[in-house]
Amino acid sequence: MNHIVSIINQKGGVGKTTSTINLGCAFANLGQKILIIDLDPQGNASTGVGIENNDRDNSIYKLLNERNNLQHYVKTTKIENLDIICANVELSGFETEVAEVKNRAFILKEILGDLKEKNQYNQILIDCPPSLSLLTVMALVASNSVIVPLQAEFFALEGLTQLLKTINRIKSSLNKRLEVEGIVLTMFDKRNKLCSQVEDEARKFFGEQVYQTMIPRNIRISEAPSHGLPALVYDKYCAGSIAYEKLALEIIDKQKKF
Amino acid sequence: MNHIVSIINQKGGVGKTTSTINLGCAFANLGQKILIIDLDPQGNASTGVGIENNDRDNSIYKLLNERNNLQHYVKTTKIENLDIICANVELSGFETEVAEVKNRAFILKEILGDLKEKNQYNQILIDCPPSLSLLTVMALVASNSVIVPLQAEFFALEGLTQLLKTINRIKSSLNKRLEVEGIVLTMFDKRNKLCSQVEDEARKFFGEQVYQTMIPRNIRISEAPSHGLPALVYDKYCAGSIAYEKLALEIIDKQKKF
Ligand SMILES: Nc1ncnc2c1ncn2[C@@H]1O[C@H](COP(=O)(O)OP(=O)(O)OP(=O)(O)O)[C@@H](O)[C@H]1O
Ligand SMILES: Nc1ncnc2c1ncn2[C@@H]1O[C@H](COP(=O)(O)OP(=O)(O)OP(=O)(O)O)[C@@H](O)[C@H]1O
Ligand SMILES: [Mg+2]
Ligand SMILES: [Mg+2]
Repeated sequence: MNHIVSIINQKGGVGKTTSTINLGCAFANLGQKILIIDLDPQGNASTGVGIENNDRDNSIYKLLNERNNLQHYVKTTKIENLDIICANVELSGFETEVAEVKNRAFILKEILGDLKEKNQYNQILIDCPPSLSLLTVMALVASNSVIVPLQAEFFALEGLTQLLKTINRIKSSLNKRLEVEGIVLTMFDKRNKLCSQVEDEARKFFGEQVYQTMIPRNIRISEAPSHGLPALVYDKYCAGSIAYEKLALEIIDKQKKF
Repeated sequence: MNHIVSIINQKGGVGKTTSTINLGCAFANLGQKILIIDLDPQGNASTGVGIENNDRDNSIYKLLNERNNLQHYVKTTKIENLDIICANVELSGFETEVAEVKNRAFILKEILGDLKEKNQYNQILIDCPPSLSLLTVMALVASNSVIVPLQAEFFALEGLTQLLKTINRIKSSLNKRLEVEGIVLTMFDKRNKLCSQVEDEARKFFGEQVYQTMIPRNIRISEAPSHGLPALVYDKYCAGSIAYEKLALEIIDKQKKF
């Protein structure tokens, strides 16, 4: 219970938010109780599950400051079994505001400790911003594991080694239990030879860590957020939704073996 | 001379680096002397102009610490008239390291002051990371203007209003001369109705600020970085290269009217 996973990659636009929303929805459809934590000041995950901008007063920013009373910040969504703690732009000031605070890297871990006794969620997914700053470090310290979306592009592949080094550094200094659950190829276009090259390189270097399931580039996925819905709700039978459902099953299968 | 432009958007993966490299190359081909400053710890702009990872000792991180001797950090590239100050992962520690330093937002502006007397470059393009943190604030304080790449997707459009608010905040508090030169639509796919919707919204809200020239989604653009070349060199006649050359002419034309 309460398996905490960070969806992370410092490279921008690789599908972190899209994976958090659609995996969250796929796990919820399988009967798991899921909490998404939006840890990006852009608030894209909150938008993607339909939380209006003017309905985000009880945001993760306020919770990180209050450090207590987590239930007050949890919102239900239109999707059964899927809750969220949303984010707004106030969060972008947090890092500077706590620069002097000792042990600031542990703030989120302490807050999520509250959940431990209650066994309320099967999984907690944290959508990280595109950087290796304090917000991301807090997520890594609070997590049991990470899932890394890897866009099938050259710049994204180049950044992966650096990311895994950072994760290992956090593991040895701040969070011994942290594991890399897996790497998922996103926006994969079979017709584009660059994508196949990235896939080959990723499987060569990272082997079993790369999931068999790949997420195809699929227009319906990028249309869904404008309707405030995960792709799995907006268009359940599109190639993107089917891929995320398959990925959810592969992840659960692999988690059982952990 | 020495017109300093930040290429900025806190949304990740919208084409900041791709636009910096290819606009830089297009301006250089038109006979302008151009300096690119890579201000992203990912170092993608440095990779995109062919600077190897092991050749980045004299990086922007060292220059920001030394605060002097800028010429020492400038590297020439394979492209005539195009120089770069490169970045490496050390840069990701900079923000925490200077958290106590007074007036840290002005560090880059002071360093670029050195160039003012020498009139060495027509334009200086700063490739910003996907965040509104100190590195981005330093770039905005040091710049005359900004160019905003806008990916033709819903999440990217949603973040634009917030970005323009931040730019205005910096303009009124730290840099009175800062202007928005323009907004350029990137990864535009005519067949995708979402792209046309984003274009319509952008032109409706931001009018003349949106350039007429749009950059099409074009596989050759995403292949070029793996060869360490701008698309304009890798494949001069592909749709992406032609679009960046047209955009460069439109920008210069508009700059004359400033
Ligand atoms: N498989 C896909 N097919 C088509 N479009 C996709 C796919 N996955 C994501 N997108 C679109 O690509 C853009 C980037 O995805 P997303 O915002 O999820 O990435 P991110 O890593 O969370 O970005 P950031 O670094 O800004 O947080 C979005 O507009 C999204 O709708
Ligand atoms: N017009 C285009 N057509 C096709 N691919 C593109 C285009 N522009 C950029 N790309 C690709 O999309 C990805 C994202 O672009 P890029 O890295 O330039 O964005 P960025 O905003 O600099 O990202 P970050 O937020 O991580 O700094 C890259 O892999 C790049 O090669
Ligand atoms: Mg995101
Ligand atoms: Mg970039």
